[in-house]
Formats: sequence, C-alpha cells, structure tokens
Amino acid sequence: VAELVRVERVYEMGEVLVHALDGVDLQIERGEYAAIMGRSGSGKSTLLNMMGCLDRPTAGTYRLTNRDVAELDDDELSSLRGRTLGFIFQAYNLIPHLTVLENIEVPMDYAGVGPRESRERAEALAERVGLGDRADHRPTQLSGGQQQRVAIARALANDPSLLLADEPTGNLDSSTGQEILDLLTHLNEAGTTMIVVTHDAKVAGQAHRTIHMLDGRVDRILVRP
Amino acid sequence: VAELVRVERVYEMGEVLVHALDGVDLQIERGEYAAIMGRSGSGKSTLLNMMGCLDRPTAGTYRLTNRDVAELDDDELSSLRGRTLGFIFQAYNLIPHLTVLENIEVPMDYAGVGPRESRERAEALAERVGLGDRADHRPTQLSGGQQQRVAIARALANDPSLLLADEPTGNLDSSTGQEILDLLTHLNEAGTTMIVVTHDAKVAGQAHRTIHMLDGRVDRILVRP
Ligand SMILES: Nc1ncnc2c1ncn2[C@@H]1O[C@H](COP(=O)(O)OP(=O)(O)OP(=O)(O)O)[C@@H](O)[C@H]1O
Ligand SMILES: Nc1ncnc2c1ncn2[C@@H]1O[C@H](COP(=O)(O)OP(=O)(O)OP(=O)(O)O)[C@@H](O)[C@H]1O
Ligand SMILES: [Mg+2]
Ligand SMILES: [Mg+2]
Repeated sequence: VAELVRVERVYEMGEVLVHALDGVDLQIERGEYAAIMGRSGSGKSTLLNMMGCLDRPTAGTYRLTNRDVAELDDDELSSLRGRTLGFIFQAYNLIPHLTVLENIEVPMDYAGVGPRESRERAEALAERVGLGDRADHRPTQLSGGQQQRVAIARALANDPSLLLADEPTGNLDSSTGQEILDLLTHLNEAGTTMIVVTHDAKVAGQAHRTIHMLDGRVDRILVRP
Repeated sequence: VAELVRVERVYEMGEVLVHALDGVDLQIERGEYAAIMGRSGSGKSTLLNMMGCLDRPTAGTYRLTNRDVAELDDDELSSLRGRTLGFIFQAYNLIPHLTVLENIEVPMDYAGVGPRESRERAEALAERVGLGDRADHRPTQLSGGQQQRVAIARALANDPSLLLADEPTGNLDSSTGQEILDLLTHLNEAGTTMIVVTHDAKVAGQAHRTIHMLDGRVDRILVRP
C-alpha cells in the first residue's frame, strides 16, 4: 500500500546539509502493522511525515496505493489524506480554541459528514480513549496524556484505511498505554494498515515487523515469528 | 526542602468542579530523588507545577525551603524560581525563534550571567545531552526527542538545587533515555534534589521513593530498599 524507493530528505542549514532521510527503501503491505524504532533524531518522524504526504522527498520516489505522490498536486494530496489517512502527531497539533469533541470532528467536517453523525462519532471516540468526562475541555485544560488521546481519537474519526502514529503512547502511563495499544491492535485486526513510530517495546511487540532506523536509513528489519 | 499540607487545586468548569489536586500531603527531603507516577490525568503535572511555584493552591499550604509560598509576591517567587529551581516541562515550552544555545542561555540571562560564560556553559550542556551538532538549529528544526533534550539542558543551566522534571524521557528511545537518566542520577549524587514525574519504570527505579498518585491524591509511596 506504501512504497519508498531511495527516498531522501535533505535540509540545507547554510553550508551544512542535514540528511534527515538518507536513502530509504521500504514497502508496507495492506493490513500490516509495522513499528518503526530508532534513536532520537534518526529520521522516524520525517519518514512518517513522508508516508502521510505531509512532506515530499528531495530525491527518490514515494508511491501510495500505487500512485507516485510527486505527480499529485496539493488538492489531490489533500483529498487523499482526508479520505484514507489518519495521522497522530508526535506533538499532537490540537486546535487550541476548539473543545475535545470539536477537535475530533475536524476531519469529519473536511469529509463532509453531517453535524449529527459527526457529533455522535466524536462522542463515541472520546469515550473510547477515556475522555468522555473531558468532552468540553479545551487542550490547555487537559493533561499531556489527555491531549495525546484527543490526537488519537481525531486520527480515527474518518475510519482511515492507513493509520500513521508518531509515538502514540509517549505520554501515557503503562495502563492507559495498554488500553490504547489494545485499541490499535483491534483496528489492525479489523483491517486498518498501521505504521507506528514508537520507543515502547510493548507497542513494537505487537507489530508484524519492526523497522529500525539509524542516521536516516533503515538499519535492519525484525519480523515477528 | 518542599512541603505540601492538604494542598488542593480546583478548576471551575461552569457548574462542574475538577479536583486536579484533592488534598495532597507530601514532604520532600533535601538531596532526595523522588519519582511521581500515576494514571494520565491523576494530577502529576499539577503537583509538579505547584512545587515549582508556577501555580498556587486553591486550598492548603505549600512551603519551599520553609517559606510559605502564599506569602511571597510574584517578584519574590520569580526570583526564587530563577535562582534555585530548574523545570523541565512536559511540553518543553521552548522559544521558537531562539536557537538551541540561545534557549539554553535564557535562565542564565535572567540570573545575570555574562555572555561569554553563558555561551560556554550552554555549549557544554548541549554536548552533554547529545546536541552539540544541533547548536544552531531552532526548535522546529529539531526532532521531538531533541526538543526534549534542549528543555533538559535549559533546566540545568543555573545548576539548580531543586530540579523538577515532567516526563523527561517521554520522547526518547531507551538508549538516549538511559543517557539522560545517568545524567540525572549523577546530578542527584552531587547534591541536586530531584522530583521526576515519569511513566518509565527505569527512571522510577533509580528514585529513593516513588509517589503514586490517583485522582488528585497521593495513593501510596514506595520506598526503595
Ligand atoms: N485548566 C484546567 N481546567 C480544567 N481541568 C484541568 C485544567 N488543567 C488540568 N485539568 C485537569 O486536571 C487533571 C490533572 O491534570 P494533570 O496535568 O496534573 O495530569 P497528569 O497526571 O500530569 O496527566 P498526564 O500523565 O496525562 O500528563 C486532569 O484530569 C485534567 O483534565
Ligand atoms: N527543518 C529541519 N531543518 C534541519 N534539520 C531538521 C529539520 N527537521 C528535522 N531535522 C533533523 O532531521 C533529523 C531527523 O528528525 P526526525 O524528527 O525525523 O527524528 P526522529 O527519529 O523522529 O527523532 P525523535 O525520536 O527524537 O522524535 C534530526 O536529526 C533533526 O535534527
Ligand atoms: Mg520523532
Ligand atoms: Mg502531565
């Protein structure tokens, strides 16, 4: 469903070049649950942003559902993202003036879902991530882990076929983290393709494959027996 | 060095009261390394903010180095914070238009440290947290874990006698996380009192005591043998 061929992402800092991605070859199968691990700064978020069409390679090719992303214009990319992708950001990127429910509804508004259905689905998702009693709070009125869970619920709003999660349990205690992991594995068993950047061995432990990154490249891939 | 007596922090959300802290009694000894654990939303960050004088109780008393914080005005609080406290925020709170080195220097500027000494110390701290080659990047040009490490370096800039850390390894891989944990335990062995909110059992494992919170109260305290 996703294929990277010799993908590079280079940043120019004056005279210095930063190779955030330094030649990545990777294929993700439909229905797979892939974990991405690696040192802080090794390129995991950059890779995930690439796969979520939030960034473009400076070299190499990225194909999503067999379409070369470089050949899509911004509108086509945007529509592809809205319909098929769910993205959980490492920094959450919640909208500060919207409530928990309104934040969860944002992708549904973009997809043209009606207000009643949208509100019901947002309430169900808020309950699902344990925020039923925080529905009307705004992000600054939430704990770090609660904000993380709003970001998770929002990513699931349009029932995406591909979910990209950047350290979705990083600010959760082990018991809340396990609840989120159970939710993710359920979705994967129901057919959602899942790519999860994680530092948590338990989260990687549920994956079919774990991709280890080092200095902007894939260093090794471990397959679960 | 820090004492809370029946501390409460209540938020009013229209008719609903949220008891973020619901009667906390706690004493932290000079030189101690205390870990705080508990479910997402249980009040850990609220407690840490209270101890760092970033927030005031709605009931109860908080004494820092034997002074009742309620009796200090904002200037006195601000000066106390600048001189004796280091704070690592759960969301980092870096200044977007400043570089890594400039962000680390901010507390030193406040303490009146000269520019040359300030720059040397910032460079040493950046090296110490593995960001020597990212010194001139701005926060948006850093990975999540790199931003976290800038926040850590900044908190250590004035060699504080009391360090308050809110999930300092939450976005770090286990090997970078271990480097940070080693740095923190070294500082504690050298005399820095340390209160660390964490979900990481390894970080709590190094603490003299682990304080478990539940629903805004201290649920139990485990003492390391
Ligand atoms: N400004 C606010 N208004 C209303 N409620 C708030 C506000 N800030 C925090 N809360 C609530 O207070 C409770 C405690 O928040 P706190 O940030 O201390 O939790 P935490 O233990 O640090 O959680 P996490 O592990 O997720 O970071 C949470 O349930 C949160 O929703
Ligand atoms: N805008 C930018 N300009 C320059 N360098 C950048 C920029 N954004 C990221 N980088 C660098 O690219 C590298 C990869 O960043 P990335 O965010 O992908 O790392 P990561 O593996 O997700 O790390 P973490 O585990 O800390 O989140 C880092 O070394 C970072 O400093
Ligand atoms: Mg990252
Ligand atoms: Mg917190």
